[in-house]
Amino acid sequence: RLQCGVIGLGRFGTAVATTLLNLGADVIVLDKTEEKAENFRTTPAIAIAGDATNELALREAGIPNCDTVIVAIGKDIEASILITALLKEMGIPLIVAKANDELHGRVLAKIGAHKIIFPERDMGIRTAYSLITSNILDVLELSKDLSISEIKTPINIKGKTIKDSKLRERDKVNLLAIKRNGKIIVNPEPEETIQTDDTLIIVGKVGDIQRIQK
Amino acid sequence: RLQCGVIGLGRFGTAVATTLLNLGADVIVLDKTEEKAENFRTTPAIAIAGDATNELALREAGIPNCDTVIVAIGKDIEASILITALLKEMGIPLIVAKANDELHGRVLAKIGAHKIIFPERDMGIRTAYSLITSNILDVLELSKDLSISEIKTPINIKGKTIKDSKLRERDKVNLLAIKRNGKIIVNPEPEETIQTDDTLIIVGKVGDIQRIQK
Ligand SMILES: Nc1ncnc2c1ncn2[C@@H]1O[C@H](COP(=O)(O)OP(=O)(O)OP(=O)(O)O)[C@@H](O)[C@H]1O
Ligand SMILES: Nc1ncnc2c1ncn2[C@@H]1O[C@H](COP(=O)(O)OP(=O)(O)OP(=O)(O)O)[C@@H](O)[C@H]1O
Repeated sequence: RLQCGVIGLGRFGTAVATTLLNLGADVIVLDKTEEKAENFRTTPAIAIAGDATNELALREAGIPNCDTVIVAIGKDIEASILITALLKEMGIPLIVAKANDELHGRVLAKIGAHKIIFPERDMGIRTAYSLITSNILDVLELSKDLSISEIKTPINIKGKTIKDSKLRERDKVNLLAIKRNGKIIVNPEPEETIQTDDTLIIVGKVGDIQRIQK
Repeated sequence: RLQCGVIGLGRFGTAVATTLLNLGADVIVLDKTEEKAENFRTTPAIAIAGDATNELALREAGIPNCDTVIVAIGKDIEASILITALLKEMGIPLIVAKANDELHGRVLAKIGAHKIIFPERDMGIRTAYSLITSNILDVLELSKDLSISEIKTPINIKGKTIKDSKLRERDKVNLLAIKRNGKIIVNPEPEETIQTDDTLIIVGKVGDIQRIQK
């Protein structure tokens, strides 16, 4: 089970924590405002009131044991930066931080956040896409069966062309794209050779994808 | 071409407008702050400085001709509500409004917004999903190009097998699934015949999908 910490219970932090709980993760929430922590006391989360810029408060809340910590503080840029630096020092494996703007995001990345979220900008981009093309999630939700996954290349198809790999005929999955050296080849040609370090982005029924991953 | 209006050039509004321009829409941006409008004067957008709570300003900006208007004002809740009401009166076919919180969202929906966006909450939910599962959207975001769409069957391929339709070779799109009589056939066989009333769920680059839809 994933052990997650969420620091800051604004709209973003609250949504992260609530969704993580719904998805079965173990969650610690930490906020300096007592009422915000109190809102989580009826949930399975461990809810602590405390100032996360204080290393002792982080330790007492159990944050050092987390696999992932989300720093969900936007307005107090200084606090978000200090907290991120403390988490980096603690060796948290995955630090996700919400940024107020591009500059804030660059600073957070420099001092150790592994992943930066820009909620307003990213939802703006997605909103525009959904107005122009129908949103993938809507379409995929029509078919609860359908799943997309990124997998390492199975040993038995390394070096084969896509055609010869028989991903479609034998494994019943559709190869959407190949990720190679950080670039994505969308709808690759049947003659394309699958290389050892490629990762494959495939679509199919949940069961078929899981079978390949074994 | 889609005619869009974006009112309010905060982080969300700016991202919506910029992305819509990149996707080929005609965009009008309206903001009461001159510098914000000025930022868009080097783009193909029509950029107007003006107060959107003033119906005359909306008309002079060309807003009544828009298919879709996005109200991207968060902090000034009263302004966002008044503007939404004006747009409703103008008969704008699709009004998308950003809400500051659930109550604000309910009011916007009541007075005429067709779609409400909660950027912080929605990105919080998505962030949580991406931490737990290899989320489709992460995968798709790796390829900003990649888009999925549900389209009516183009006339020239009705009655053909998928193989003969050449969707992949000629149109560069990948047929993920066929929707027929409300059921979804995932990864259909190459010999499957495409029927007149089928809708096709296709994946490809945004530009290739748009070309097919013409
Ligand atoms: N040093 C701190 N330690 C712990 N919690 C803090 C600290 N500083 C701020 N917070 C908490 O973080 C939460 C979110 O902060 P803030 O409102 O600044 O972020 P926001 O980015 O506006 O939130 P939203 O996600 O709603 O956009 C608040 O509940 C606040 O109490
Ligand atoms: N009545 C109005 N008419 C036109 N523009 C307006 C009006 N009121 C506010 N704006 C503009 O809307 C923009 C965004 O407003 P605001 O900062 O309140 O939203 P926000 O929700 O904080 O933005 P973000 O998308 O960054 O979260 C500002 O640039 C502001 O000038």
